[in-house]
Amino acid sequence: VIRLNQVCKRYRMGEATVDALVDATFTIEEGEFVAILGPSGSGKSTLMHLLGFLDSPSSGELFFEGRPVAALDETARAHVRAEKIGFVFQAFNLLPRLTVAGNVRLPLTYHRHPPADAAARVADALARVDMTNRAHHRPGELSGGQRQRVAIARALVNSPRILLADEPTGNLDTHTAATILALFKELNRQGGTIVLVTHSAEIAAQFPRQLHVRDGRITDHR
Amino acid sequence: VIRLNQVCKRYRMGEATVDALVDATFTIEEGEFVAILGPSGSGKSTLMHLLGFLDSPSSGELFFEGRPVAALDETARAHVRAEKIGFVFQAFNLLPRLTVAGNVRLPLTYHRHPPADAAARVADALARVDMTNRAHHRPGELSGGQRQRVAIARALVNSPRILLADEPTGNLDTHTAATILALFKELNRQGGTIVLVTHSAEIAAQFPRQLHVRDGRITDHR
Ligand SMILES: Nc1ncnc2c1ncn2[C@@H]1O[C@H](COP(=O)(O)OP(=O)(O)OP(=O)(O)O)[C@@H](O)[C@H]1O
Ligand SMILES: Nc1ncnc2c1ncn2[C@@H]1O[C@H](COP(=O)(O)OP(=O)(O)OP(=O)(O)O)[C@@H](O)[C@H]1O
Ligand SMILES: [Mg+2]
Ligand SMILES: [Mg+2]
Repeated sequence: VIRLNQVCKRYRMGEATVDALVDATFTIEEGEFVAILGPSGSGKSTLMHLLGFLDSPSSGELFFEGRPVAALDETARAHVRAEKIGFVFQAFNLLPRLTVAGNVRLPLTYHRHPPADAAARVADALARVDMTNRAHHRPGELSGGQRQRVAIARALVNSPRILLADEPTGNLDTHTAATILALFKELNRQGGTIVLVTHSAEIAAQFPRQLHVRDGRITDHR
Repeated sequence: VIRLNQVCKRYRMGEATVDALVDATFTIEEGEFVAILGPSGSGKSTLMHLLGFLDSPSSGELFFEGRPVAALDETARAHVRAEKIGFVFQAFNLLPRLTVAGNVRLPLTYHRHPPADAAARVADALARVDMTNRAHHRPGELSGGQRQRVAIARALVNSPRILLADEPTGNLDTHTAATILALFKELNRQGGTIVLVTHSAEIAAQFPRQLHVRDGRITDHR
């Protein structure tokens, strides 16, 4: 469903260059359950942003469902993101002036769901991450792990076909992290594609396929 | 060095009340190495903010070096914080418009160190967390784990007597997390007091004393 060919991402800063991703070439099939591992600063979040069409490569091609992503303008990309992709950001990226419920509802506004339907979807997503009793708090009134769970709920609310989760359990105790992982496995059982960045060896061990990133280069392990 | 007596923290939100901390009573002696554990939302960050004089209790007393903290005005508290306490925030709290070096230097401005001395301290702190080659980046140009390391460097730069670290390795791979923990142990060997919040059982196991937090209540384990 997603294919990369010789994808590179380079940041220029004055004289200096950072090669965040170098010659990334691999394919992720629909329904796969993939973990991404690697040291701090190795390029994992950079890769995730490319997979979620939040950023463009410096060189190389990305293909989504067989078609080149470069051919899609920003409107078309936003449509695919809203329709098919759920993204859990490493830094959560919650809007501070919206409540928890307001934040989780955001991906639904794209399709203009009827209000009752949207409310039901938000309630269901919050229940799945055990955040129902904080629905009216603002992000600043939450703990770190609670914010992380709200970011997860927001990514799940429109039943995405592809879930991209960038270190979704880094702020969670072992028990809560296990319930989140069980959620993702359930999504996978229903046919969803899951790509998850993790620093935890125990979590990575539960994935049949692992992409290892080091200094921007990727090796594929099954 | 820090003593709490029946400390409570309550948040009021309209009709609702959140009891984030309930009757916390314990003492931390100088030179101790203490871990704080507990589920997401249990009150750990709330406790850390009280320990670092970043917040005040709703009821109960805090004592620092034998004297009541309530008797200190904000200027006196800021003085103690700048002088003796290093705080690593769970959400890092870096200033986006300053470079990495600028952020790490912030705690030194309070005492107006001579520029050469300040520059040396910043360079040393960055080297200890292996962030020397990102000194001129801004936080937005860093990975999640790199931001976490900058937050750690900033907490270490003025050689604090008390280090309060709120989940300082949540975004780090196992190897980098181990180097950070070794840093903290070294600080402890030199007489520093370390209080560290963690979700990792392996990290907690290395601490002779653990405070367990659950629904705002604390139990002491040695
Ligand atoms: N400003 C606030 N207003 C209302 N409730 C708050 C506020 N800040 C925190 N809380 C609540 O207080 C409780 C404790 O929060 P705290 O941040 O201390 O948890 P924590 O143990 O650090 O969790 P985590 O491991 O997820 O970081 C949470 O249930 C949270 O929702
Ligand atoms: N806007 C930018 N400008 C310059 N360099 C950048 C920028 N964004 C990221 N980088 C650099 O690109 C590299 C890869 O960053 P990335 O965020 O992908 O790492 P990561 O593998 O997600 O790390 P972590 O595990 O710490 O989150 C890092 O060395 C970082 O400093
Ligand atoms: Mg990252
Ligand atoms: Mg916390």
